[in-house]
Amino acid sequence: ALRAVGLSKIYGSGEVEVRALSDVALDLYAGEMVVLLGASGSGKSTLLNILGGLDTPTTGSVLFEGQDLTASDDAGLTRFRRDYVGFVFQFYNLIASLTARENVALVTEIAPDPMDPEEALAVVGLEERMDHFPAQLSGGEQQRVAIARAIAKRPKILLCDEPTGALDSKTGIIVLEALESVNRELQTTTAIITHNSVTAAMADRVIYLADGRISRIDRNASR
Amino acid sequence: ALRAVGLSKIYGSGEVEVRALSDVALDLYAGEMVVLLGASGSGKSTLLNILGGLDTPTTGSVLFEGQDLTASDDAGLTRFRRDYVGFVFQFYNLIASLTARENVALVTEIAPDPMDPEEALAVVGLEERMDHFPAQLSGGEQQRVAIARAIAKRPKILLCDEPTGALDSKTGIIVLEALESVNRELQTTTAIITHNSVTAAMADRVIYLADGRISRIDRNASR
Ligand SMILES: Nc1ncnc2c1ncn2[C@@H]1O[C@H](COP(=O)(O)OP(=O)(O)OP(=O)(O)O)[C@@H](O)[C@H]1O
Ligand SMILES: Nc1ncnc2c1ncn2[C@@H]1O[C@H](COP(=O)(O)OP(=O)(O)OP(=O)(O)O)[C@@H](O)[C@H]1O
Ligand SMILES: [Mg+2]
Ligand SMILES: [Mg+2]
Repeated sequence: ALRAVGLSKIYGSGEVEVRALSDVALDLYAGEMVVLLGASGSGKSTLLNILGGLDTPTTGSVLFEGQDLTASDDAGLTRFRRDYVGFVFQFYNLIASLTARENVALVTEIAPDPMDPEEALAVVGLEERMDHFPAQLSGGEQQRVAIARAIAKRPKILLCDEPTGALDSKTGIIVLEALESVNRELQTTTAIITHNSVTAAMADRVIYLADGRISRIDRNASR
Repeated sequence: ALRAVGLSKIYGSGEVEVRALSDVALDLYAGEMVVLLGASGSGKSTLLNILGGLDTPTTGSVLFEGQDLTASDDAGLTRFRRDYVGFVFQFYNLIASLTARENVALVTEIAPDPMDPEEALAVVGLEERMDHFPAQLSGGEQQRVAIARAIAKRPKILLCDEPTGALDSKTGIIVLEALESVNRELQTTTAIITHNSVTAAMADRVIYLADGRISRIDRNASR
């Protein structure tokens, strides 16, 4: 579904150059569940943002069903993200002036076949807090609103940047089960960045990043 | 060192009342390392913010070395936080317009016996990134700047809200070792909110919160 070829991402130049990604090639197959692991600063968020059309690589290309995203302009990338991608950000990126329900509805209103905002928020255990604003919610509750917002869209591609970082293990498992059922029932191509090894067990493949490169890929024999 | 008596925290009123804390009593002994565990939304951040003088309870008091913080005005709370407390926030709360080094220096400049900003950033593995701004740093790198900022102060009390949430396990262990050595060498009274069971093993006591109440306290026999 999504193919990355020869990706690099370089910030700055000269003495203060930071190579966030170097020569990354990756295929995400339709309906697959992939987990990205790697140390803090190894390039995970940078890779996920480029795959999701939120950032452009310095070199290389990203192909979505054969169409070259890197050759698209901003309007083309916006259409790609809006029509095909659900994204759970590492910092949640909720809109502070909208309630939990409104944050989800903002995304579902423009989707062709979404879940109800109420349904998506109930899946992540927030049915009692729908009309609260982000500032009135705990860290983990805000994270769950961000997850509800991404899955409510029923996207073709679901990219999650550390979706359980702020959650206790029990709540984290509820969220991972929600992501797994979206992947299974809708064949949503899913990539999850995590530090949580329980999540890695769910994946069809685990891709390890180190210093901006793919250092290892494990295939999960039991899936 | 820090004593909480009969704490409650209620948000809103009537139908939309949320009881974040109910009847919490807790002693933090001088030099102790305590871990706070509990589900998302159970009241951990609310309790830590009240203990650190960042928020006021609806009922109850917090005593620091016998002095009642809840009877202090804003200026009194600001002096308490500035003179005695290092705080690692769940959302890092770094100043975007300052580099990593400047974010740490802002706190150390007014402390009586601080570490050098460079030294504190080296302890958390960020010596190469001191002159970068938060927007140029990954999630886990920003979190580590927030930790360096708190420990550089060499505070009497160190309160950490999920200090390893955005870190891989290897980097997380480096940070936990830094917190443990501050606690051991400076006898800093330390409370850490975490979802990470490795951290719980470091504690003198583990305090479990559920629905705004303390549900259990374990004492670590091996410490
Ligand atoms: N301003 C507010 N208005 C209403 N409810 C609030 C407000 N701030 C916090 N709460 C609620 O109080 C409860 C406790 O919040 P708190 O942030 O302490 O939880 P937490 O244990 O830190 O959770 P997490 O692990 O998700 O960070 C939550 O249900 C939260 O939604
Ligand atoms: N705007 C920028 N300017 C300079 N360097 C940057 C910028 N954005 C990211 N970086 C660097 O690129 C590297 C990769 O960042 P990235 O956010 O992808 O890491 P990550 O694997 O997601 O880390 P974490 O697990 O801490 O979130 C990091 O060293 C980071 O500091
Ligand atoms: Mg990241
Ligand atoms: Mg919290």
